[in-house]
Amino acid sequence: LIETEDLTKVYPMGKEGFAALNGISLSIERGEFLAVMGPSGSGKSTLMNIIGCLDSPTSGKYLLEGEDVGAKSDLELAGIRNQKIGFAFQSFNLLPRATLIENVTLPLSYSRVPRRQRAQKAEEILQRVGLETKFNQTPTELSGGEQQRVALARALVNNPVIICADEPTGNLDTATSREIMEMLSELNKDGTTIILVTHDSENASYAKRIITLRDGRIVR
Amino acid sequence: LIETEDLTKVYPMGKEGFAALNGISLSIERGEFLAVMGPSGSGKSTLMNIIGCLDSPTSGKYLLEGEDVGAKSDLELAGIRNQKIGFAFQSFNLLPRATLIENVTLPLSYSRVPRRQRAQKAEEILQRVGLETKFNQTPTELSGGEQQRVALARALVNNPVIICADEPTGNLDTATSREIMEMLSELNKDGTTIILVTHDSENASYAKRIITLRDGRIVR
Ligand SMILES: Nc1ncnc2c1ncn2[C@@H]1O[C@H](COP(=O)(O)OP(=O)(O)OP(=O)(O)O)[C@@H](O)[C@H]1O
Ligand SMILES: Nc1ncnc2c1ncn2[C@@H]1O[C@H](COP(=O)(O)OP(=O)(O)OP(=O)(O)O)[C@@H](O)[C@H]1O
Ligand SMILES: [Mg+2]
Ligand SMILES: [Mg+2]
Repeated sequence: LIETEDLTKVYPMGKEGFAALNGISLSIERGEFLAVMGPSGSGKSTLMNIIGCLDSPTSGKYLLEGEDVGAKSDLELAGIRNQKIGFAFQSFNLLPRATLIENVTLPLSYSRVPRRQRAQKAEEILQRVGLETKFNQTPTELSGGEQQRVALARALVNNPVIICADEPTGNLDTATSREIMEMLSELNKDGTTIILVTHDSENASYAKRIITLRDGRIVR
Repeated sequence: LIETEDLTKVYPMGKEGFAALNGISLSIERGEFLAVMGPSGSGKSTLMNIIGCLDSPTSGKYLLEGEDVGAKSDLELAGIRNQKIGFAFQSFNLLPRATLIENVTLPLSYSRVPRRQRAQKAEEILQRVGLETKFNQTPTELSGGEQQRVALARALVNNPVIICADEPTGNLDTATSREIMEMLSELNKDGTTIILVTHDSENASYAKRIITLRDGRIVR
């Protein structure tokens, strides 16, 4: 499903730039549940952003369902992203002045789901993450862990083929974290491919395979 | 040092508002290390914001060093806050276009530390949280866990009497989290009062006392 060859990512910094990824080659099969671990600053989010088609590598190949993503235009990338990938950002990236329902239905406007069904789908997924009493709130009126769950709900609402979740439980208590991980586990059993960045070993135990990054390389 | 009596906080929402705190009475002695735990949405950050003089309660009393904080003007509150309290936000609240040194020296401009010493103090604390290679970066060029450590460094730079740290390790791997907790532990041994919101039981084990919130009340 996903195949990368020798990916690098160099951010502009000073004269030579900063290499956040130094040659990542990774194969992910359809239906896998992969955890990506590693120290703070090791390149996990950078790798996720490239796999999630949100950013381009500096060099190296990325094949998604056999097609070379690097050769795509921005418009094509956005289309692939909206149809196939659900992305939950580490920094949430919610629209601060839109309600939770508006935030979660945003991806549905790309996938031509009929309008009257969109709010219902959004309500269902918000209820699954425990936010049924906050539908008409805006993200600025929520706690940190509540915003984090909205970001995850938005990633799941479109039933994507691939879910990229970047540290989805950092602001959640243990019981709520477990509910989120159980939900991801169920989606994986139904065939969804899940790539989870986490530094929590209990979360990682739900995955079938764990890779560990350090200084932009896969060390395990 | 800190004494609250029957604090409530009602956010504007619909007709009756939403009661995030429902009568919190709490005493914190000088030099304590207190952990505040509880489910996502239980009122931890709301309580921290009031104790840290960033927000006012809807009702109830808050005495800081015997003085009634509720009776203070905004200007007086800002003065108390800058001199006595170091606050590390759950959402970091960094200046996105300022460098790390500029972000961390900001509190020092209030406390009349001579300019040439400010950068040196900022560099020292940034080095202690492991960011010595990123002094001239801006927060937008950092990973989630790196931003989180800058927020904590800014809270510590002014050697405050009280440190309020709201989930300071949610984006950090286990080894980095432990370094941060060891550092807080050392500061507490030197007499700093620490109030730590966390949902990580390993972090809470560094504290001397744990209180648990649920639906805006102390349940334990
Ligand atoms: N401005 C607001 N308007 C309405 N409700 C609010 C507002 N801010 C917070 N709340 C609500 O108050 C409750 C407590 O929020 P708070 O941020 O204190 O929770 P928390 O314990 O810190 O949660 P977390 O662990 O997820 O960070 C939440 O249910 C939240 O939705
Ligand atoms: N725009 C940028 N410019 C320069 N350096 C950057 C930029 N974005 C990220 N970096 C650096 O690249 C490295 C990897 O960042 P990344 O966000 O991928 O780390 P991470 O593994 O997700 O860390 P965390 O667990 O703290 O979220 C970090 O050291 C960071 O400082
Ligand atoms: Mg990250
Ligand atoms: Mg909070």
